[in-house]
This record gives sequence, C-alpha cells and structure tokens, in this order.
Amino acid sequence: MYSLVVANQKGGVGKTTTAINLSASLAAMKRSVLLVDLDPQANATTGSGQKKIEGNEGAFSALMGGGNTNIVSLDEAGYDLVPSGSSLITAETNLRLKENREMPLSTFLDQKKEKYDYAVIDCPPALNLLTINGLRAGDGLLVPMQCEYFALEGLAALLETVSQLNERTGHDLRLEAIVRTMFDPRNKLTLQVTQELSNHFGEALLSTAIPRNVKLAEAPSFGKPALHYETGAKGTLAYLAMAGELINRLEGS
Amino acid sequence: MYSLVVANQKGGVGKTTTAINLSASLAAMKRSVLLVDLDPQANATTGSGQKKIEGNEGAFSALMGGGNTNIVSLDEAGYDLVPSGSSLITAETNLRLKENREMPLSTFLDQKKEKYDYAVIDCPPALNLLTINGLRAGDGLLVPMQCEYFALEGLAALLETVSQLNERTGHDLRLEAIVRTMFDPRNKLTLQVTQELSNHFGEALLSTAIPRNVKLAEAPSFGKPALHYETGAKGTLAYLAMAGELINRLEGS
Ligand SMILES: Nc1ncnc2c1ncn2[C@@H]1O[C@H](COP(=O)(O)OP(=O)(O)OP(=O)(O)O)[C@@H](O)[C@H]1O
Ligand SMILES: Nc1ncnc2c1ncn2[C@@H]1O[C@H](COP(=O)(O)OP(=O)(O)OP(=O)(O)O)[C@@H](O)[C@H]1O
Ligand SMILES: [Mg+2]
Ligand SMILES: [Mg+2]
Repeated sequence: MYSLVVANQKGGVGKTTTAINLSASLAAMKRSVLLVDLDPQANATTGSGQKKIEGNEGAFSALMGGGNTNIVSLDEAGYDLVPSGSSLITAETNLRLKENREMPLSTFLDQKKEKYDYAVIDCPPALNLLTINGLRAGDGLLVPMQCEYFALEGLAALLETVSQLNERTGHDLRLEAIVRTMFDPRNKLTLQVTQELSNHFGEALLSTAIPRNVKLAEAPSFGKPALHYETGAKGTLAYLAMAGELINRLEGS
Repeated sequence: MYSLVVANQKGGVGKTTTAINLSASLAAMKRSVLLVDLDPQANATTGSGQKKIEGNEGAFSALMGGGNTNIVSLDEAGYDLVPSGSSLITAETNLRLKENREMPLSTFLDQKKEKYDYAVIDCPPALNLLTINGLRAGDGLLVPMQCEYFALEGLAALLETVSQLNERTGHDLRLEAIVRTMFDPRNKLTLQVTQELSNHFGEALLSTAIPRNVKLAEAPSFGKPALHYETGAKGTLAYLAMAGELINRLEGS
C-alpha cells in the first residue's frame, strides 16, 4: 500500500476536492483505495455522501483505538472511507497528552496495508496533531496549490514542518507532487506562481492542472465524486489525468 | 470601539481578504481602525505589506502579555495593525493551560478602546483558542461565506460554538453580518445558497456581495489593500459598499 497524504495548512485550496476525486479516479483504474478523513469538518465524509461520525467511531477510533473504526465501503464511488466528525477535535486534544502522539494513524494504516493499493488522507487546514498524524502515516505528500499569493506563502512553512517531523521521528515523507487547483491560465498571477513552482520544485510539479470547474463544486452537494456526477466535465477529466500521471510515477509505466 | 470578529473555520472563504479590505474601506471613511491578525499564517500581516513577527511580539504579546505588542501604523492603508507570525502556534498551546484562557485578547482590546472606532479581528481556519479569543473579544461576528456546499455545512458548527461560548462565559457575541464572497451570480449553487442564507438569517445577510475579482487576489502580493492597488476595481468598490452598509447598520444613518 502507498499512502498519499493531501495537506496544505492554507485553507480552501482544494484538499478535500482533490482527495475525493483522486480516490474515485484511482478506483476507476481498478486500484483499491482507502480514503481517510482527518478533518473534523468532515467534508470528505459528506462529500462522499456519508454521515459524520458521532463519538468514538471512524477516524476517532483509528487515532484513539477502541476498535470500532467502521470503514464504509462505497459501491458507486469505488473506494472505502474512514469517516470523520466533530469528535475529532477531542481526539486532537487527547493526542497532545500521549507518548508518540504522531504515530496512531500510521499504526492503524499498517494493519490495512494488505487490503489496499492506496490510502489517500485528507487533512484539515492546520499544522495540528491531526495533520501531523497524516504526515507521519504518509509515504508521499501531495500538496494542492491555488496559484495565488497567500497559498505560495504557506508552502515553505509546510515543507519546514515536514523536514522537522522527518528529522525528529526518523520518518522519510517525501514531497511526491504539487497539483495546481482552480487553475485559470488567463490570470497573470497563475502564470507567475506556476513559474515559481516549476523553478523551485521542478518535476514535483504535476503537469496536470485542475481547472476551475463549477461541476467540482456542485458534486459534493449530491454526495458524489465528480466522476459519478458529471463524467465528461473538465474537472472530472482533469482528475482522471492526474490519477494517470501519479500512477505512472508511482508504479512506473 | 466596536470589535468585529471575522471568523469561519471553513478554509479559503475570504476571511483575510475581507478583514484587510474592510479595514482599509472603514479607514477611507475616516474611522480609526485596528486590524488584529490572529492567524499564525499571518496573511493579514503580509497582505498589509508587513513582516511577520518573531517570538513574543504583536499578537503573541497581546495574548500572552509581556508588553511589546508593537502596533504598526500603516500610513497608506490608513489602519493600525497587530501583526502575527508562526509563534502564535505556541501561544495557542500555552493558552490551553491558562485560567480564563478565552479572555486575553478581550483584555488587551479593552485597553485600546479609547483610541479606535473599530477593531477588525482576522481568525485562522479553525475553532481553536486563537479563534475563541477572537469570538470572546468581538461585539459582532462577521462571517464571510462562499456560496458553496462545504461552506454552508460549516456555518452551523460555527454558530453552535458561538452560543456555547456565550453561555459558558456570559458574553453576548451576536451574529452581525454574513457577507457572500467570490460571488458569481451565473452559478446555480450561488443562487441556491443565497436562498438558504436569506431564509435562515434574514437581515444578517448583507445586501452587498463581493464578486470574484482577480484584483483582490493580486493586491496582497503588493502588500496593499485593493483600495490602494486598483481603486476602481469591482472588488474594491464592493468592499467600500460593504463598509458603508455596515456603518449604516452599526452607527445608524
Ligand atoms: N477545481 C475547482 N473548481 C471549482 N471549485 C472548486 C475546485 N476545487 C475546489 N472547489 C471548491 O472550492 C472550495 C474549496 O475547496 P475544498 O473544500 O476542497 O478545499 P480545502 O482545501 O479542502 O478546504 P479546507 O481548508 O476548508 O479543508 C469548495 O467549495 C470546493 O467545492
Ligand atoms: N472576491 C475575491 N475574488 C478573487 N479572489 C479572492 C476573493 N476573495 C479572496 N480571494 C482569494 O482567494 C484566496 C482565499 O482568500 P483568503 O485567503 O482571504 O481566505 P481565508 O478565509 O482568509 O483563508 P484561510 O482559511 O486560509 O485563512 C486568496 O488567495 C485570495 O486572494
Ligand atoms: Mg478540506
Ligand atoms: Mg485567512
């Protein structure tokens, strides 16, 4: 199993939209996928048409133990889901008091590694212990980036957090990919930021960029990935292309 | 002094863009304004052309005491700024151990209330102790909302947090206004969400909506509010209209 952690503490850059639609695209390419929702807002859970967890279930149980994680198998979307909910806020507080507090998710996913080809982990917009658990459990980091000023500023802080975590815990999370989201080539900021990203990160920058596409914003209100809401939409096709590009890199062509 | 706390735990909805441009618009209307940056990402600080704080300065000092808050007076933008930086992450952790941990910002602003007509508080995308301090210090809550599914979902959680805080601490933060951001009337989701907001919140929903306007995304890379970057842009004029609408409500016409 390869764990891809989708993280960026900058808010609203398309983490959840990427986690849901990448999971659905990988599933359509016959990979078995586990989507893990680490955000107490539970957007990946409701965006997949599922109810938020109450108390010690789903992602709370995966982090705190207790054995009733209740992974949900989604027939139409094609992936399995570890759902989340506001009780994850309590889990974050409880983790602060634990030894090896960044390890619980990694330990949980180790138990699942025979069953899945990929785990995709959606993180909240913060560098808190929920995101830290995601980074520690990840093999590769996927950073969704809007091509805007504030989003670029946050990238350095994220990569700094990753290298500190790797040093402190002996983990080896590598920056696997940066994906440009809500991409609008007509906007000069977009071209400037693209230039900066390609200068600094070279081949980590995926060639596939996800265009701004209203179908991607509509799909979650129907509880579906765009692939099962509007198959031919620009956004849907871009996420399929992105999954193809990642598979090509990770599995070799 | 009237304190307006700009909060929404949903990421990327335009909290910082609203805090900066509302502050500049109120200042242009001859009100004296203090902008407080409570986000460790410090977007309101860099978006105002200022350097992030290091250690115990700015917002860190306002929350933890120590007396070197170093409020910055911005001549061109017209408002004063309490800057922020990544040391605020440490402040959030330290606050957890304090008595009356939601009070520090409110106490700090009480000392400034003779000097300013308005305080505008920019919050991070989380319901953590930084945001809680902002909510406790606020007289009115201003919620920037993107007219999209995930943003609507988070609103109930935010209002629930506010009523719990009010009950527990005897505070009386009221929902002053909801402002629609990145507003695109051609998109059917926008009209559906607008309908929901107007049904549930009636007159708290501001008539002014802020359109999607690239000038608002470009201005922060020059460290300026849009008013001082592109005076006639659609986004600039919308924030002036919004400031007018708020002044009308809060000060009476
Ligand atoms: N390519 C796109 N085109 C149009 N809308 C998009 C696109 N990607 C995301 N969105 C919309 O933009 C908003 C932000 O996206 P999303 O919620 O996925 O970001 P996020 O990084 O997960 O946010 P948070 O920081 O709150 O977790 C959502 O309303 C989503 O529907
Ligand atoms: N009306 C608008 N038109 C175009 N772009 C906008 C508009 N408002 C905000 N933006 C851009 O959208 C992005 C998100 O806005 P902003 O950073 O203000 O949101 P936020 O809620 O403060 O995010 P966070 O949750 O990370 O604090 C920024 O890159 C900003 O420049
Ligand atoms: Mg999200
Ligand atoms: Mg912000």
